[in-house]
Formats: sequence, C-alpha cells, structure tokens
Amino acid sequence: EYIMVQALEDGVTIFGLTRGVDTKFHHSEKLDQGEVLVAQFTQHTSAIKIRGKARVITKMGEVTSGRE
Amino acid sequence: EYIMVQALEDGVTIFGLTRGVDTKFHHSEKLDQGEVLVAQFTQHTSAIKIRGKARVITKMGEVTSGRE
Amino acid sequence: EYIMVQALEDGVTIFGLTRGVDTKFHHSEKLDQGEVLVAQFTQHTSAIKIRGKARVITKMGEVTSGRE
Amino acid sequence: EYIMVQALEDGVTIFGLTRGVDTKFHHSEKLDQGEVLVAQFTQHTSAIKIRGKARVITKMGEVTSGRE
Amino acid sequence: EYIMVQALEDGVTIFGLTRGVDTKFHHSEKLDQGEVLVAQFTQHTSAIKIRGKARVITKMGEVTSGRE
Amino acid sequence: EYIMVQALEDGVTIFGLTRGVDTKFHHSEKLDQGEVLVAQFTQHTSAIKIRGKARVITKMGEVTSGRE
Amino acid sequence: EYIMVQALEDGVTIFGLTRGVDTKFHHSEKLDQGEVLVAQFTQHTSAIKIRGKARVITKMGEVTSGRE
Amino acid sequence: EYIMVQALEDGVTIFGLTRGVDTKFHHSEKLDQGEVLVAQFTQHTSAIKIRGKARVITKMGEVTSGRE
Amino acid sequence: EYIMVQALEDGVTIFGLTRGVDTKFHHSEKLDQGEVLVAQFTQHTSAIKIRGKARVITKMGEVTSGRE
Amino acid sequence: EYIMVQALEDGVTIFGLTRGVDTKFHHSEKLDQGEVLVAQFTQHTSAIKIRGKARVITKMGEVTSGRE
Amino acid sequence: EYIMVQALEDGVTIFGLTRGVDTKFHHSEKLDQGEVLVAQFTQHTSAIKIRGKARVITKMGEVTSGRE
Ligand SMILES: N[C@@H](Cc1c[nH]c2ccccc12)C(=O)O
Ligand SMILES: N[C@@H](Cc1c[nH]c2ccccc12)C(=O)O
Ligand SMILES: N[C@@H](Cc1c[nH]c2ccccc12)C(=O)O
Ligand SMILES: N[C@@H](Cc1c[nH]c2ccccc12)C(=O)O
Ligand SMILES: N[C@@H](Cc1c[nH]c2ccccc12)C(=O)O
Ligand SMILES: N[C@@H](Cc1c[nH]c2ccccc12)C(=O)O
Ligand SMILES: N[C@@H](Cc1c[nH]c2ccccc12)C(=O)O
Ligand SMILES: N[C@@H](Cc1c[nH]c2ccccc12)C(=O)O
Ligand SMILES: N[C@@H](Cc1c[nH]c2ccccc12)C(=O)O
Ligand SMILES: N[C@@H](Cc1c[nH]c2ccccc12)C(=O)O
Ligand SMILES: N[C@@H](Cc1c[nH]c2ccccc12)C(=O)O
Repeated sequence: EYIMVQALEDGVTIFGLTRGVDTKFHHSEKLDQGEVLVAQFTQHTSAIKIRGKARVITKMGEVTSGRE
Repeated sequence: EYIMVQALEDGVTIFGLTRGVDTKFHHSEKLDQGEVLVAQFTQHTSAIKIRGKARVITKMGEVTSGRE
Repeated sequence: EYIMVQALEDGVTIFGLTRGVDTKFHHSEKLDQGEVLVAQFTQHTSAIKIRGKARVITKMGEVTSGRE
Repeated sequence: EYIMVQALEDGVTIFGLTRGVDTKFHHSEKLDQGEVLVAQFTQHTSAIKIRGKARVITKMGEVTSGRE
Repeated sequence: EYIMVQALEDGVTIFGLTRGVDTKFHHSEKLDQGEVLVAQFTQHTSAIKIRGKARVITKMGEVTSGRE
Repeated sequence: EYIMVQALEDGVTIFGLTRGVDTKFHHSEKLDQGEVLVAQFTQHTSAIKIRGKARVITKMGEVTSGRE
Repeated sequence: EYIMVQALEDGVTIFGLTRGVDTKFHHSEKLDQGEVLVAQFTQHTSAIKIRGKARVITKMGEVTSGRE
Repeated sequence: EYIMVQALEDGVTIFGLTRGVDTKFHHSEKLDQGEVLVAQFTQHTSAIKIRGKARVITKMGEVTSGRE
Repeated sequence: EYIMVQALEDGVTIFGLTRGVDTKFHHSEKLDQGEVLVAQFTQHTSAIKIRGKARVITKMGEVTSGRE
Repeated sequence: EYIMVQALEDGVTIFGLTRGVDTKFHHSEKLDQGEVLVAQFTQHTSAIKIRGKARVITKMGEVTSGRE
Repeated sequence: EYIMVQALEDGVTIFGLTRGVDTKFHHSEKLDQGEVLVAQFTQHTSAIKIRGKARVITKMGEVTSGRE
C-alpha cells in the first residue's frame, strides 16, 4: 500500500508516524511546490500525516490538504 | 487496510483504540483545519474514533464527521 | 474487514460481541452525534451490534439504524 | 465473511448454528426495531438463521425476512 | 462460500449433504415462510439441497425453488 | 467452486465423478421438479454430470440441460 | 478451474488428457444430446478435448464444437 | 492458466513446448475441423504453438491462426 | 503470466531472454505467417523479444511489431 | 508495486528513499526530457521522491510534477 | 509484473537497473524500429529505464518516450 502526495506550495511536510505501541514522528519530508512523494506504509510507518497545501492521492480517492 | 481523515476545523481528534481483550485509547492525534492523516489498522489499533468536523474516507465510502 | 458507524444522535452504542463458544458483550463504545467509529472484526470481536440512530456502512451497503 | 441484519420490528431473532458434525443453535441474539447486528461466520458459526421482520444484507444481495 | 435461502412458504427444507466418499444428509433445517438461512459450505457440508418454495441466492445468481 | 442445478422436471440426475486416475460415478442425486442442489467440487468430486431437464448455473454462465 | 460442456447431439465425447511428461487419453466421457458435463482441470487432467457438436463454455468465452 | 483452441479446418496442430533450459516439442495434438482442445500451462508445458486455421482464445483475447 | 504472438509474415522470431544476472538469448522460435505462439514467463525466461511483423497481445494491450 | 515517471524536461531527478528506521536518499536517477523510468518499491526503497517536470503515473492516477 | 516496449525508431535502449543496495545498469537491450521487448521485474531488475522513441505500456497506462 502506498499514497502519493504532490505539494501545491513550498514547505509541505509529510510526517511518518511510528508503528507499534508508541505513536511519534520518525521522519518528516519537506516538499517544495510541485515536488511529489510516493510513500509506502512499512514496518516502521503505520500512519502518515500531511501538513500544508498538497494533493493527497490514495486508492480510496483524493483530497487537497491545507487551509482553505 | 487504512483510512484517510481530513480535518475541516481545528481540534479534530483521531483516537486509536487498542486491539485485544481490552478496548481503550492508546493514542490521540490532533489535526488542525486542512491537515490530513492516513492511518492503518495495525497490530495495536483495531478501531479508530474521530471527533470533530472532518472528512472520513474509507474504501466503503465517505462521511463527514462532526455535529451538524 | 471493518465497518464504519456515524452517530446521528447522542448516545449511540456500539457493542463488540465476543468471538468463541460464548457470545457476550466485551465492550460498548458510546458515540455522540456526529462522532465516527471505524471498527474491525478481530480475534476478540466476531459480531458488532449497533443501538441508536446511526449510519452503518459496510462493503455490502449502508443502513440507518434506530427507530423510525 | 459477514452479514448485516437490521430489525424492522421488535423481537427479531438471529440464531447462530454450530459448525461441525452437529447442527444446533449456540446463540440467539434478540434485536429491537431498528437495531443492527453485523455478524461473521466463525469457527463456531457456520450458518445463521433469521426469524422476524428484518433486512438481511449479504455480498450476494438483500432480502427482507418475515411473513408478508 | 455461502448461500442464502428465504422460505416463501412453510415447511421449506434445507439439507446438508456430507463431504467425503459417502453422500448422505447430515442435517435438515426446516424454515417457515419468510424465515432466512444463510449457510456456508464447510468441512462437513459439500452440497446443499433445497426442497419447497424458496428464494435461493448465490454469488452466481438466484433461482426460486419449488414446483411451479 | 460450486455449481447450482434446479430441476425443471422430475427425475433429474446429478452424478458426481471421482477425482483421481479413475473416473467413475461415486454418487447420483435425484431431483424432483423445482428442487435445487448446490454442489461443490471436492476432494472426491472433480466432474459433475447432469441428465434430464434442468437449469445448470455456474460462474461462467447458465445452460438448460435436457433434450429439446 | 473448470469448463462446462453441453452436448447438442448424441455421441459427443469429452477426453481427459494426462498431466505429465506423456500426453494420452485417460478417460473419455460420452454425452447424449442435452446432457451436461462440468469438469475441472486436476492432478490427472491438464487438457480436455471435445469431439462432436456441443457448447463449450469457459471463463474466457464460449465456442460451439463440431463440424459446421 | 489455460487456453482454448477450436480447429476451423482439418489437420490443425497444437504443439506443447517444454518448460526448462531447453525448448523443444514434447507433444503435438492434431485436431480435425470443429474439434476443441482446452489446454493448461503445466509443469512440462510453458509455451504452446498453433499451426493451421483455428480460433485461439485466451483471457487476453482471441486470434484466428492460419494463413489468410 | 503469458503473452500471445501471431505472425503476420513469415520469419517472425520470438527470443527468450535468460532470467538471472546475465541476459542473453536461450531460445528463438521462428513463426510462419499465421502461426501463433502463446508463451509464459518462466524460471528461465524473464524477457521476450519479438522481431518481424506480428500481433503481440498481453493483458495490458496489443501492439503490432515490425517496421512500418 | 511500481510507478512510471516520464521526464518532461531535462534534469528530472528521481530519489529512492531508504526503507527502515532511517529515511535518507540511497540513489538518485537523472532523466533527460522524454526518458522514462519504471521503478518498483523494493526491500531498499519504500518511498520515491520526484523533482522537476515529469509525468508521474501510479495505479491510483497521474500527476504532473514540477513548478507551474 | 512486466512491461512492454515497442521501439518507434532505431536505437531505442532499455536498461535494467540492479535490485539491492546499489543501483546500476546490469543490461541494456537495443531495439530497432518496430521491435518489441516484453520484460519482467525480477530478482535482478527492480527498475527499467527507456531511452529513445518508443511506446511504453504498463498496467497503469501507456506513454511515448523520447524527445518531442
Ligand atoms: N503506533 C500506532 C500508529 C497508528 C496507526 N493507526 C492509528 C490510528 C489511530 C491512532 C494511531 C494509529 C500503531 O501502529 O497502531
Ligand atoms: N479491543 C477490541 C476493539 C474493537 C475492535 N472492533 C470492535 C467493535 C466493537 C467494540 C470493540 C471493538 C478488539 O480488538 O476486538
Ligand atoms: N461467539 C460467536 C459470535 C457470533 C458470530 N457470528 C454469529 C452469528 C450468530 C450468532 C452469534 C454469532 C462466534 O464467534 O461464532
Ligand atoms: N454443522 C453444519 C452446519 C451447516 C453449515 N452449512 C449447512 C448447510 C446445510 C445444513 C447444515 C449446514 C456444518 O458445519 O456443516
Ligand atoms: N460427498 C460428496 C458430495 C458432493 C459434493 N459435490 C457433489 C456433486 C455431485 C455428487 C455429489 C457431490 C463430496 O464431498 O464430493
Ligand atoms: N478422474 C478425473 C475426472 C475428470 C476431471 N476432469 C476431467 C475432464 C475430462 C475427463 C475426466 C475428467 C480427474 O480427476 O482428473
Ligand atoms: N501432458 C501435458 C498435456 C498438455 C497440457 N497442456 C498442453 C499443451 C500442448 C500439448 C500438451 C499439453 C502436460 O501436462 O503438460
Ligand atoms: N523452455 C522455455 C520455453 C519458453 C517459455 N516462454 C518462452 C518465451 C520465449 C522462448 C522460449 C520460451 C522456458 O521454460 O522458459
Ligand atoms: N536477466 C534479466 C533479464 C531482464 C528481465 N527484465 C529486464 C529489464 C531490462 C533489462 C533486462 C531484463 C533479469 O532476469 O532480470
Ligand atoms: N524509512 C521509512 C521511509 C518511509 C516510507 N513511508 C514513509 C512515510 C512518511 C515518512 C517516511 C516514510 C520507512 O521505511 O518507513
Ligand atoms: N537498487 C534499487 C533500485 C530502485 C528500485 N526502485 C527505485 C526507486 C528510486 C531509486 C532507485 C530504485 C532498489 O532495488 O531498491
């Protein structure tokens, strides 16, 4: 399983949340406008948080993150 | 399996409920308006509760949580 | 496998029924109006009962629980 | 595999039939009007019988149980 | 794999035929009009016979059993 | 895998052919008009023969057996 | 995997070809007009040959065998 | 996986090519007009060659072999 | 997984490329006009090259090989 | 699982991010205009980042990366 | 998983990139105009690069590589 995120502005941040008993950020990836990250769920990542204006595309559909 | 939640207001809370004999909250993730969380069911999370106004998207369809 | 329940009124209750020879309630989760619970079938939960007015969404379709 | 049953009247009964050489009722769950039960086939339940007026929803389609 | 049978008259009978070298009836379940049985193929049941007027619903389609 | 057969006349016969090096009939099930048999392929049955007028329904489609 | 053959004339023959290094007929099943055979590929049968006028139905489509 | 070949003329030949380091013909099956062969890929057959006028049907579509 | 190639001219060549660290031709099959080869990917073949005018059919679609 | 990237300008860069506790770039592949890279997720690559103007095609849909 | 490449000009090159910690070219296959290569991802190939004018066809869609 993976998701695709395309930044629509500079400074979009994609956080990887740890799998397991604890839930904390293990990595944050910064994207500039237009950059794309395609990221899997993994042994270490069981949740992904997106902050900033971006297209977030999954098999279930797409949303545009960020304040209106 | 995963779900996607996009906050439509500040202060949306996503609770992870423990898998196993007991059912309690092991984590709560706060989202501000526009932020998105894509979260899997895992070895530790067998139910997810959403409080506040948000789009909740699953493979079976979408609802908008929160008081009307 | 999981289902999604969105409360349409306060006091909606979602019961988890035990897997195994016996069938009894091991947990009941209360939802206020608008709150959403996305819950899996698990090693401990092989049936789920919903009481009160709520949207109940599964891969096979949706019903609205509660008295007319 | 699971099915969903929504009672359309009080006193709807859902029987779990035992898996194995013998076939008998191991549990009966009573539903009042509007209540919903989502129930899996399990190690102990290989057939499910519904008595009373209810919507019975499966992946193969839906019927309304009960006398006309 | 399972099938769903809804009786359209009293006295509908659903026979479970044994899996294995021999083929005989190991159980017969009587349904009254409107009652529904959802039954799996199992370790003990490799064929199911329906006698009387009923809707018989499978993933491959539906027939109405019984004499015209 | 299973097939469904509905007899359209009395005396329809459904033969189970043995799996293995030899191919012979291990069982024949007689159906009267309207009766339905839903039968799996099994460890002992690798081919099924239908004689007489009946609807034969499989995942690949349906035929009506019997002389025209 | 299985195929369905319905004879459109008397004397239709369905040959089972052996799986393995050698390819020869291990069984031939004769069908009279209207009779139906539903036959799997098996540990002993890796090819099936049909001679005579018949409907041959597979998941990939249907042909009518026999001389025009 | 299997394919279906229906001869449109006499003398159609279906060759089984060996699986493994070497590639040679281990079997050739002759079909007369109208005859049908439904053949799997197997432990011994990893390619199939068709010579002569025939309908060749696979899950990906159909071609008519033979010189125009 | 397999592909189907139908030669549209004499002398079409289908090359099997070796699986593994090295990539070289382990077999080339010549087809005359109209002949068809249905060939799997295997333990020894991880790429297939087609030279000459032919229809090349895969689950992803079809192309016509050869110089225009 | 794999994705396809086609560069729409010179100097498009595709980064492979490491799988595991750490997240860093283990490889960057430069594409000139028109060049195409089809890349899997692997034991060593659990996220892929694209910088520069390119078509990024996944099973969930396509985006065009790069500044507008 | 495999992809199909058809050269639209002479000199199209298809590079296989190594699976594992390192990413380098382990093979390059030259295609002349019209030639087709159908190539899998393998134990040794986890990415494929295409240079020159060609149709590149995958399960997710098709692109035409090469400078406009
Ligand atoms: N550490 C948690 C992270 C998580 C996944 N899905 C969640 C849903 C809600 C809250 C936390 C989570 C886990 O692996 O289970
Ligand atoms: N601890 C419970 C949590 C749960 C999952 N699905 C449920 C449905 C209803 C009530 C509780 C639950 C379990 O793992 O089974
Ligand atoms: N304890 C029962 C619960 C149950 C599941 N599905 C049912 C259907 C009917 C009645 C009870 C049940 C079991 O695990 O099997
Ligand atoms: N004890 C039976 C119950 C059953 C399942 N499917 C059936 C169909 C018909 C009659 C009985 C059954 C079994 O496990 O097999
Ligand atoms: N005892 C038989 C029952 C059966 C299943 N499918 C059949 C088809 C035809 C006749 C008998 C059967 C078996 O397990 O195989
Ligand atoms: N005994 C044979 C029965 C059979 C299955 N499919 C067939 C097709 C043709 C002829 C015989 C058969 C077998 O198990 O293989
Ligand atoms: N004995 C052969 C039979 C066969 C299967 N598919 C074929 C295709 C062509 C020729 C022969 C065959 C085998 O098991 O492989
Ligand atoms: N012996 C070869 C046969 C083969 C299968 N697919 C091919 C494609 C091209 C050439 C030969 C083949 C193998 O098993 O791999
Ligand atoms: N020997 C190579 C053959 C190959 C498969 N797919 C490829 C793509 C490009 C180049 C070579 C290949 C391998 O098994 O991996
Ligand atoms: N090292 C991380 C890389 C990663 C995958 N998906 C992610 C999502 C967000 C942040 C990092 C990642 C991991 O394997 O899990
Ligand atoms: N050696 C790398 C090759 C690779 C696959 N997918 C990639 C994506 C980006 C960069 C490199 C790659 C690996 O096996 O993982």
